[in-house]
Amino acid sequence: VEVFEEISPADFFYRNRDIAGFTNPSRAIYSTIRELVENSLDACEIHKILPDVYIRLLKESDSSGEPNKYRIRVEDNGSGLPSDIVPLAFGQVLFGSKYKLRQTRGTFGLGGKMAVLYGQITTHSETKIISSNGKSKIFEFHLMMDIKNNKPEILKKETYHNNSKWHGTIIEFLTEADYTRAKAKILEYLKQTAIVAPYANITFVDPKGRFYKFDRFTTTMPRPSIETTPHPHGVDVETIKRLVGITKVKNMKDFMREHFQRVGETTAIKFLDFSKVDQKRNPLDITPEEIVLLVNGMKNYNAFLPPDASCLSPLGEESLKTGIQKEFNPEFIAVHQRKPSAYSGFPFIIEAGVAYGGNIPRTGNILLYRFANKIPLLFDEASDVSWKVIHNMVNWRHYKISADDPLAVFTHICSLKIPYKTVGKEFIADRPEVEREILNAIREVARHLSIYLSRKNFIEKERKR
Amino acid sequence: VEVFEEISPADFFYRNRDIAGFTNPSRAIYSTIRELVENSLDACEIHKILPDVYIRLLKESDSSGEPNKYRIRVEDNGSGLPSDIVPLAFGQVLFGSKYKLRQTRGTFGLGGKMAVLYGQITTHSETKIISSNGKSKIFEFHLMMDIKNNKPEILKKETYHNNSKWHGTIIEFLTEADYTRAKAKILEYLKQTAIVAPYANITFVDPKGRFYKFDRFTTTMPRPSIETTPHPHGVDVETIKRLVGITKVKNMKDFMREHFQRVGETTAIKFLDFSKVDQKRNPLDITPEEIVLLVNGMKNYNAFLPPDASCLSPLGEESLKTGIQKEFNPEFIAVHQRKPSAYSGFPFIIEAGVAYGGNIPRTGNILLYRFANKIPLLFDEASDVSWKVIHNMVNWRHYKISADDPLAVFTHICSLKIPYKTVGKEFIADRPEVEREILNAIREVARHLSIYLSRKNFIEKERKR
Ligand SMILES: Nc1ncnc2c1ncn2[C@@H]1O[C@H](COP(=O)(O)OP(=O)(O)OP(=O)(O)O)[C@@H](O)[C@H]1O
Ligand SMILES: Nc1ncnc2c1ncn2[C@@H]1O[C@H](COP(=O)(O)OP(=O)(O)OP(=O)(O)O)[C@@H](O)[C@H]1O
Ligand SMILES: [Mg+2]
Ligand SMILES: [Mg+2]
Repeated sequence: VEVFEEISPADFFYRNRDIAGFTNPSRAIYSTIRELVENSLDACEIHKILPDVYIRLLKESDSSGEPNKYRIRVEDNGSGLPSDIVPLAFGQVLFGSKYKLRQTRGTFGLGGKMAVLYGQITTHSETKIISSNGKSKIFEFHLMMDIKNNKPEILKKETYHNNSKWHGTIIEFLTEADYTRAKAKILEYLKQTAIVAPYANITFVDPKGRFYKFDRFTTTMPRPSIETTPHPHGVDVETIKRLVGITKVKNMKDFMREHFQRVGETTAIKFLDFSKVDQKRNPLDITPEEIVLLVNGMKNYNAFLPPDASCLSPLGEESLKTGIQKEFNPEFIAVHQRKPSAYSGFPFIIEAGVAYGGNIPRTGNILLYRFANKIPLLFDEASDVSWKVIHNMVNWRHYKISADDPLAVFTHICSLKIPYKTVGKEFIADRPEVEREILNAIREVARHLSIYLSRKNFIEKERKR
Repeated sequence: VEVFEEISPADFFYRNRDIAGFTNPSRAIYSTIRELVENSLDACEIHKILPDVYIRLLKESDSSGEPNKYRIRVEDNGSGLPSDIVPLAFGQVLFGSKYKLRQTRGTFGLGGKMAVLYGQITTHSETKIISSNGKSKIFEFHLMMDIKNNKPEILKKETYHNNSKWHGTIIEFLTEADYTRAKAKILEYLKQTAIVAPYANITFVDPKGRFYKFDRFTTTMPRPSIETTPHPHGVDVETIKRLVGITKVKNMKDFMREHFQRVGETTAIKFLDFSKVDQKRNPLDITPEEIVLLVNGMKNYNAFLPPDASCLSPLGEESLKTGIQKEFNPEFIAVHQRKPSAYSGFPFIIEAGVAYGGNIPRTGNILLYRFANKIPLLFDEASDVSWKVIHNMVNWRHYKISADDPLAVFTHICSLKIPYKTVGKEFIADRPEVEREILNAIREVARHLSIYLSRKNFIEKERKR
């Protein structure tokens, strides 16, 4: 006879931690560091704080036969967290502040907890979190995760006076790690993070005591992303039901104007007319049938303004160019930021770059650097839409570029929702709109490179004569 | 100021339904059908019932402007469900009977709910489920999902007399679908399912009223998979804690024998000695340090018997060969079942096949058919470990096989846990042990094909002289 059970989301991601990027001690330490660093950068940028992020990985000498026990510590000068929030933020899966319609690195309410969970199931030790919002108190928590019930167990709580008005968060715990295997990827991740966050100070102290410092080379931060309202094209029955549940307006015309971006008086009236929904109707009275009329109308009405991308925070052509220059010192760089586009009602912006020569090695392959919401993506390249575009869709010979050239291609997508294929955030789905935009961006920078290369070729030929 | 929230697992998979395979109306109807069919086949096989699965997709004429509204109905003669379970099975995400250590198609406690959810958010209509375990009653439920709170809302419940002692489950609901786009994939999925489940009757009635019948061509079912205990190599601190929480034994020697597969008296004593844990200790008294000693000991002790694969249910070489023969009528087939292997304490068996000629088209590419726990995988081929093996690791020229040959390769993995990379179950991670086994299986069948081709070549040359 079958036995039925329910499991908590913590239990689900414990059992399926490989799907979240915590497959083995080598991949897990990479994922741990990237999840914590991304949390720190979000916490700084959202509050317009120039980020200082400090990462330390120490080998823990050990009598228990655990050959690979490490202590990880990540410190930032971000916004800090309120004391009632800290245990939930780091101890309850599917809890966080990034469930809004806003561009952030974080999106699932899971990453920090996965790092804590993996440390706990490999070393049976607690996690220490110290945090302050810069006001009068600093809070220190020692906690473990109750995985079965998806809630934190608070083992200890201390409160200190915040004399220096420090603000930020420190998280520290023991975890099994294979640093030797993961080292190259970790350093590559930090290096690429520095390219797309040139205003951040990042320091990494590795188990051998070596300092890796990525100092900021600008104090200018791009405009921060802001929260926005949904676009009609991204709407389904559930969205409408929830809006009806919280709305304070008294008629459908105001409902459209209040809850959707770029819908003014005229658009609201015309749209409701098109959808055969009475504009005077009280949202609280609308029937299931009318909800479906609304949703279908929103899909089919083609006179909405496109999604507003001013809520996004792209890298900027200058910033991307400077980051590439600093890291690779190429003889030629071209960068390009596409006009905003959208998929499923979510605005997005593609930025691309191409770099030639300098420190870029000839590998017989085009080097691809992928970024999404300022996160470097280092795994599963061949499954990513950028890879597909570069290898299957761009006709490099048309640009007189061959695979032997010392060539690096950079792609960045920023959006309210990145179409990741997995919760491990390593590769992006080939949504038609995203694919098309990446293709056009690559073609644009390839065109510039092509002009440079033929001019260079011409000059060399002239010199030989 | 940041706003923090928790979301339910239903809300999480609603927001991220693309990750579960419900990206758009074309992909969603494919995923809907495959999730429901996989549930039906599991429900039959677990109870040794010869499966009869009936799928009907009807176009729903509609005044609401929804051009793509369909009614999906899937019927099986499986075990049915108890009345208190039906609402949870189809209305609560992360609920199911497949959280055990047993080979089943289902694994996440999510698939059926995603189908229900997608139908609900696109058509705002209820789901009807009729089920009986063959005893005296048939239950009919009409329900919707409360996505925010992850629980079913029961709109209606009826009970009927089960005069014919029918057993099985019927699920029916409205959903937005793009059948035109999805049709080829849906038919391919059913066709491939019939190859690996040759004992199943599958009938599909499409919106145009066309019948697609895949009749069973055997009444012999392979031995069903059975539930088993964990292997020491698959253990972490959380596993041990939970076992300690439920164990009834009084000492650690019996704890090892009771809760782990293939651990007898001698192995238990030797292992506990190796790990420096007292065999007389009461499990309820062991300390966190001792738990870590146990876990590390289990990783490092190399005298455990390998994981027991008798709990698995492979296809069988004969059955795979017959299925390939029936579908492709090739001039040559070779199949091979590898000896069992294991990754992370999970036993698995790889079966591979190669087919040449007959109805296999020459496409300039090797046709790859992938299966996992008897599920056909039709998407994201290039991200799958089998693709990687076939394209990057097998030296086909060594076997005198070229990409122009009319060649099809089949790979099947069965395991207690399939290393899927996503909850959408479409491609498998390149775990080293799995990759190695697939490579060796392919080499074996390629070798047989190579012998056949050179013999055929020789005969042709002889004939010409
Ligand atoms: N260093 C930090 N400083 C301030 N707040 C933090 C920090 N780390 C985590 N948080 C808070 O804890 C929440 C949960 O973090 P977690 O990494 O688990 O999820 P997330 O970042 O929201 O999403 P994702 O799973 O995509 O990373 C965050 O949303 C944020 O509000
Ligand atoms: N046709 C059916 N007959 C009998 N039981 C069923 C049927 N469909 C679903 N169930 C029950 O409902 C549970 C939930 O199904 P659901 O598809 O949501 O998850 P799952 O099959 O366990 O895992 P997965 O998400 O991998 O499919 C199943 O575990 C099974 O017990
Ligand atoms: Mg995070
Ligand atoms: Mg299922």
